[in-house]
Amino acid sequence: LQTGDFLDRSIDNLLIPSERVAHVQIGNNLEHTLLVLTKTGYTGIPVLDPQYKLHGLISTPLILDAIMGMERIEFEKLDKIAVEDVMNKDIPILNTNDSVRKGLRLLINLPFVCAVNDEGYFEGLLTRSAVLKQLNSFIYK
Amino acid sequence: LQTGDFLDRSIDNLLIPSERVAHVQIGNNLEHTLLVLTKTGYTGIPVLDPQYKLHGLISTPLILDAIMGMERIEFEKLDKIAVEDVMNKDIPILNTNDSVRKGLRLLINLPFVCAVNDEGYFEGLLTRSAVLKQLNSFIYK
Ligand SMILES: Nc1ncnc2c1ncn2[C@@H]1O[C@@H]2COP(=O)(O)O[C@H]3[C@@H](O)[C@H](n4cnc5c(N)ncnc54)O[C@@H]3COP(=O)(O)O[C@H]2[C@H]1O
Ligand SMILES: Nc1ncnc2c1ncn2[C@@H]1O[C@@H]2COP(=O)(O)O[C@H]3[C@@H](O)[C@H](n4cnc5c(N)ncnc54)O[C@@H]3COP(=O)(O)O[C@H]2[C@H]1O
Repeated sequence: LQTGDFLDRSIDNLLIPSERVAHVQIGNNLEHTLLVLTKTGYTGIPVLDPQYKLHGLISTPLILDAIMGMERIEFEKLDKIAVEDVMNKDIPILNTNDSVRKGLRLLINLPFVCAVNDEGYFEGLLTRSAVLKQLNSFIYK
Repeated sequence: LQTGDFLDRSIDNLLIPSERVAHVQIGNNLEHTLLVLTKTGYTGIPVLDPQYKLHGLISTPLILDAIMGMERIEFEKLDKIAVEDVMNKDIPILNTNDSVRKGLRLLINLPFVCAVNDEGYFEGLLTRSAVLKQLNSFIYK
């Protein structure tokens, strides 16, 4: 059961590349963001700027919590709130050269982690399913 | 790296027990369901009946997709749609005696799997984080 080798490789081959990652741009409001989430079917996605610098993560729980009123969910507020005011900016990130071992540790508590290059530009996502799939294939040898 | 032993044990010790699992009851509408999801912060939960038989899974993507109109998300429809008309009924389930190995295979494609007992009653959830945590601890020996 030689997962050691696999765990010490870089996450690079496991990433969903940025061109296949759904995201929203800063400057958008929560209504636009919720539409993107609804159309893509994802529950959380990165928030980027036009240069593909990573600014944070936004999710349906964060959005719904932001418009939760005393008696009901206040959907009319969605187009009045900017995504950057609600997104989670306190997020761990990986470098594309980091090991799968390091990624696995972060994926215990997060469904996905963003990977950036040395210049800080968004390169892709490391997801739980990618790592679980690999672990599962090693276990079957 | 002896994960073999761990993988062949039952999932029982890894489950979130039913009393700690947020859920909705059949007979509720999507508005109530979305409130439960917002308050608990989860993106998907089981749908049960009063006897704790498992009926399906409901998630924010399923709800938002159900009220997605041609031009906007039609939030006013939430209290007019029953959760059983939108939930996913085609779901794999585990028995509490099933192995972690069997659970891991299902968790490649699903964030969590419901576990039932021999009578078909809901007993708990097997989540990706529970399995990743265990795998991670074995890798560090
Ligand atoms: N369109 C689809 N096709 C097939 N399976 C789908 C799917 N949408 C969701 N799933 C399944 O459901 C899991 C949870 O999705 P969720 O959107 O909550 O959570 C996702 C989402 O927040 C984010 N994510 C994944 N792929 C993405 C992408 N291409 N763009 C943006 N975000 C992505 O990473 C999280 C974890 O993804 P992971 O693959 O581990 O886990 C996914 C995957 O197993
Ligand atoms: N209140 C909280 N405290 C700490 N961490 C939290 C959290 N809420 C979410 N997370 C983290 O985010 C992951 C995705 O949560 P999500 O609600 O999309 O997806 C969850 C949710 O749909 C369901 N789930 C987990 N615990 C549940 C519970 N007690 N009741 C009902 N559903 C639960 O299983 C999925 C996978 O859970 P998993 O733990 O693998 O993965 C969780 C966990 O790592």
